[in-house]
Amino acid sequence: VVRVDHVSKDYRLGRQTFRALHDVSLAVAKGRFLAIAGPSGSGKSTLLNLIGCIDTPTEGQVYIGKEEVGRKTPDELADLRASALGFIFQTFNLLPVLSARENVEYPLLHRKEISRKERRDRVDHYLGVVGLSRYAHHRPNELSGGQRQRVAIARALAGSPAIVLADEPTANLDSKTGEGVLRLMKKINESEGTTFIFSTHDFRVMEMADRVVNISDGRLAGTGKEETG
Amino acid sequence: VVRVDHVSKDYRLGRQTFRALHDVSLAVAKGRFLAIAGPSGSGKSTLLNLIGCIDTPTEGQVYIGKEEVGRKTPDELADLRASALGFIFQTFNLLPVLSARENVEYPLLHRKEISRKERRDRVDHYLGVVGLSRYAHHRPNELSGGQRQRVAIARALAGSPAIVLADEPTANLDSKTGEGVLRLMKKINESEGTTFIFSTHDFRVMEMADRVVNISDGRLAGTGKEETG
Ligand SMILES: Nc1ncnc2c1ncn2[C@@H]1O[C@H](COP(=O)(O)OP(=O)(O)OP(=O)(O)O)[C@@H](O)[C@H]1O
Ligand SMILES: Nc1ncnc2c1ncn2[C@@H]1O[C@H](COP(=O)(O)OP(=O)(O)OP(=O)(O)O)[C@@H](O)[C@H]1O
Ligand SMILES: [Mg+2]
Ligand SMILES: [Mg+2]
Repeated sequence: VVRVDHVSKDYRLGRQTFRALHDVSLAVAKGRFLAIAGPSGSGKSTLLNLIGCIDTPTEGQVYIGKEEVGRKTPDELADLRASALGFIFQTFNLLPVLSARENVEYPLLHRKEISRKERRDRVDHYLGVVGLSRYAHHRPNELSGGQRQRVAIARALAGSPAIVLADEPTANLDSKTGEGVLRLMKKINESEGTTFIFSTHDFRVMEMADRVVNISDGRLAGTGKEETG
Repeated sequence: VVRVDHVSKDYRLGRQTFRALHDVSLAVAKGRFLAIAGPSGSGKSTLLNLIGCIDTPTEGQVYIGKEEVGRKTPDELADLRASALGFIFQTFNLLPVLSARENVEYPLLHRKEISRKERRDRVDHYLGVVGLSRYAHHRPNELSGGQRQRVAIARALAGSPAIVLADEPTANLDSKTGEGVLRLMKKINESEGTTFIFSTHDFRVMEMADRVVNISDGRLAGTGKEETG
């Protein structure tokens, strides 16, 4: 459902070039609970951003479903992201002027097939499962670090996307809260067939994952191909 | 060296009041490696901000050394923070227009007793010990999440403050990098007598700590008094 083909990503730094990813290939089967593990600075967020279509590779191609992302217009990309992808950012990226509830609701607003009542029920449900019902009206700067992270999680899950990209979703959570979030995601993965791709340092995520790939200095260890189980 | 006396902290939320800390008392001996542990939203960052003099309590007093912080003028507080405290924020709070090097150097600029050469040596040293020598010229948005966290750590340590307040300093770090940072802090604690106060979810911090206090729903478990060992 996701394929990354010989992808490299360079950044310009002054007059020099910094290669953050080098010839990365990865095939991810539908319904995977995949963990991308590696040291700080190894390229995990960069890779997730390429898969999530919020950045473009310097070389190589990214495919979501069978479609090559690089061939899409900005509008088509926006549609694809809105309909198929849920993103939990490492820095949360919540909208500061909106409450927790409004932040979770935001990506649902443009989906015409969801009625107003269903939208409210979904937002209530996901705020509840991450333990934030009582904080629904707090704005991001009125929330703790781990609470903001949970709003970002609820926001990504509430749209029931086919693919969830989670960049260190448990980093700011105590172990009990973090476990609750992971069990929720595992449950959604098993009951809905949602594909989860994590960037993580958390060994519990790696244990729950049905597949772990390792990245170091911008290069993937191993072939990146799907193996069975 | 730090004393918190019957401190409460309320936030105004619309027309309601939210009590984030309730009657918290804590005495911290000089040279402690103290961990404050508790669930997401329990009040750890709020307590650290009060100790770090970047917020004021609604009730109660905070003492740094023997001096009551609430009686100081804004200028005196700024001096106290600059000379005695190092703060590693949960959201890093780096200056976006400055490079990693310049961010680490920034709090040292106004200290007249440090020569230009010594300042540069200190910045080089601390960038090196957190593994960021090769990234000295990157700006925060050209760094990974864990790299930004390490810049924030280097910045707090480079001033050799008497008290370091570290709000989840390992949250965005892989286990190897995180261990390196903790060993560095433990070493500084043992050789310089620097007091460390952590807010953390990381069990390794709790294991390394010579004292752990637990907080839940804004209340400290236990008396908060110093016990021996
Ligand atoms: N805009 C940029 N310009 C230059 N270098 C960059 C830029 N963005 C990221 N980098 C570099 O690319 C590398 C990979 O960054 P990335 O954010 O993917 O790491 P990561 O594996 O997610 O790390 P962490 O675990 O710390 O979050 C890092 O070394 C970083 O310094
Ligand atoms: N400005 C504010 N207005 C209202 N409530 C607030 C405000 N700031 C924080 N809070 C609330 O105070 C409580 C404590 O927040 P704090 O940031 O201290 O938690 P924490 O223990 O650091 O959590 P985490 O582990 O998630 O970082 C939270 O429930 C939060 O929602
Ligand atoms: Mg990252
Ligand atoms: Mg906090």
